[in-house]
Amino acid sequence: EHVYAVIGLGNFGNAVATLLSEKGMEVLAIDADENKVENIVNKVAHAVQMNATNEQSLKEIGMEDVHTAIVSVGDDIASSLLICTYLKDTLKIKNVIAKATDQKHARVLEKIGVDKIIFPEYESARRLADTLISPNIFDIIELSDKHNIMEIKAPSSFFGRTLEEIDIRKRFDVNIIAIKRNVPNAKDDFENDFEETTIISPSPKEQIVEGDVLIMIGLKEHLENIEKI
Amino acid sequence: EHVYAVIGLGNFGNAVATLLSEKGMEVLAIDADENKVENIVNKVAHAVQMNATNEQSLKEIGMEDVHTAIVSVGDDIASSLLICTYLKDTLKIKNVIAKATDQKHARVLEKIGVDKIIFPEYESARRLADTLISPNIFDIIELSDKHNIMEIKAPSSFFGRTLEEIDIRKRFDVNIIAIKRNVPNAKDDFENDFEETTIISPSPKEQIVEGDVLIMIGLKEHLENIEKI
Ligand SMILES: Nc1ncnc2c1ncn2[C@@H]1O[C@H](COP(=O)(O)OP(=O)(O)OP(=O)(O)O)[C@@H](O)[C@H]1O
Ligand SMILES: Nc1ncnc2c1ncn2[C@@H]1O[C@H](COP(=O)(O)OP(=O)(O)OP(=O)(O)O)[C@@H](O)[C@H]1O
Repeated sequence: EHVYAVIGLGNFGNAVATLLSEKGMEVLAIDADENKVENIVNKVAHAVQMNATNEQSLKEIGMEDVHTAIVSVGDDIASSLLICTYLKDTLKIKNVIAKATDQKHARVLEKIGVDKIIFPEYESARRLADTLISPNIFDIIELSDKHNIMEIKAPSSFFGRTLEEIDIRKRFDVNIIAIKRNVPNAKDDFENDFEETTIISPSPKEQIVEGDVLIMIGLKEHLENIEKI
Repeated sequence: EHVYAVIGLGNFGNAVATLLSEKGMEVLAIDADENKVENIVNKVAHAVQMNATNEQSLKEIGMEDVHTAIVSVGDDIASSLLICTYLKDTLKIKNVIAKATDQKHARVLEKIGVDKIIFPEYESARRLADTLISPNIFDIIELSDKHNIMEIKAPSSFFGRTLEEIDIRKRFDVNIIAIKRNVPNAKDDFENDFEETTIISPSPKEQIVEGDVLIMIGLKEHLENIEKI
């Protein structure tokens, strides 16, 4: 039976502790701030107020039985390093996951052997910046170092043509894995309601309609070419 | 020429302002804390220290010429509402994007007409919690209300069989859009180095190898069935 420890109950830590508990996991939530502990005490199995840089206290609350620890204690890099080092080296916790505030923080966490590093603000800032710069791109999701999944508005030169005719794969070496399209709702005429539907693995005979959003997968540089049409 | 205003230079705001500037965009970065302003002054076109709830000051620094404003001023919901309302209603800024700390914050931002709401911590907490609960699932990306893209370790019953034989689409009604696989690097025998490659749109003849990670697209409930094999 895995016990999950969440150290640091900022927006990220609080959400992780709550979501894991909602799914029936046993969570030990820890924070130095008693207000944060108070707010979560009814939502998790165990909630403890303490300073997590105190090695003795960590041992006393049963940290050694924890299988996975998530550390998100804010901008104080020194604290997060101290806590992660102790969890990994002394308490030998199998899976230590840390939230990093920036690249420099992430590098040091890597050096001390943290198993997984998460950058929520930086990653979503990157996604937002990419979509602001290219207004036809609705989303970019990184699949690997070289490949992305991109959601992009269908260019006007595609309207009314079938996927077969456009032959995206041949021209751009990317694949359309889905199309998001607004279709009118079958309601009475006063309600001009549209509903978004997603067509997964569209057939080659599928005709592109103005307003379609194409979801494509391929090498990053190939996907960028479509944006230039 | 679009001017982007970034109000609030926490981890998220700072990253957005810096990334947009790196791509050549004109950015007006604003924060009440002069240290934050000092740290960014050489990276953006304009950096101003001010309290953004001060309507008069916002006008004086040219906020009316801004096309897109990104507001991320932290946990004080009242401040973020005040700032967003003024940007949207009084200054008539076309595109106002706000970072929300939680669902309650997001609902109020929606009511006042903010164009886009971002939840970096909640969204990545959700992705982490989902992958912790199901250890064979490496990632879950939401494509729409009903569909996900899921990265999942290939179950042992697939090893050595071709995609055609497994017939994922028929059995589970999901599509494999890519396979991530570790292949040995062609180096001298002392270096047992592996390199991750991504096979996009694998052919039906592709044989699954132990360790393969399948990237699939489909309805959320159908994808969850694969995890149960
Ligand atoms: N040594 C420590 N021991 C226990 N809790 C700590 C310690 N240091 C900081 N904390 C707690 O960690 C939490 C960090 O939250 P904060 O909002 O500052 O940062 P964050 O988690 O990186 O940001 P976000 O809110 O975006 O998730 C605070 O609730 C704070 O009380
Ligand atoms: N009224 C205001 N006017 C200008 N700046 C403000 C105002 N209120 C808060 N700020 C600034 O907004 C920033 C908010 O950063 P903080 O780290 O608290 O939250 P956040 O941006 O939600 O979190 P994250 O660091 O996760 O992005 C601070 O730098 C603060 O000085």
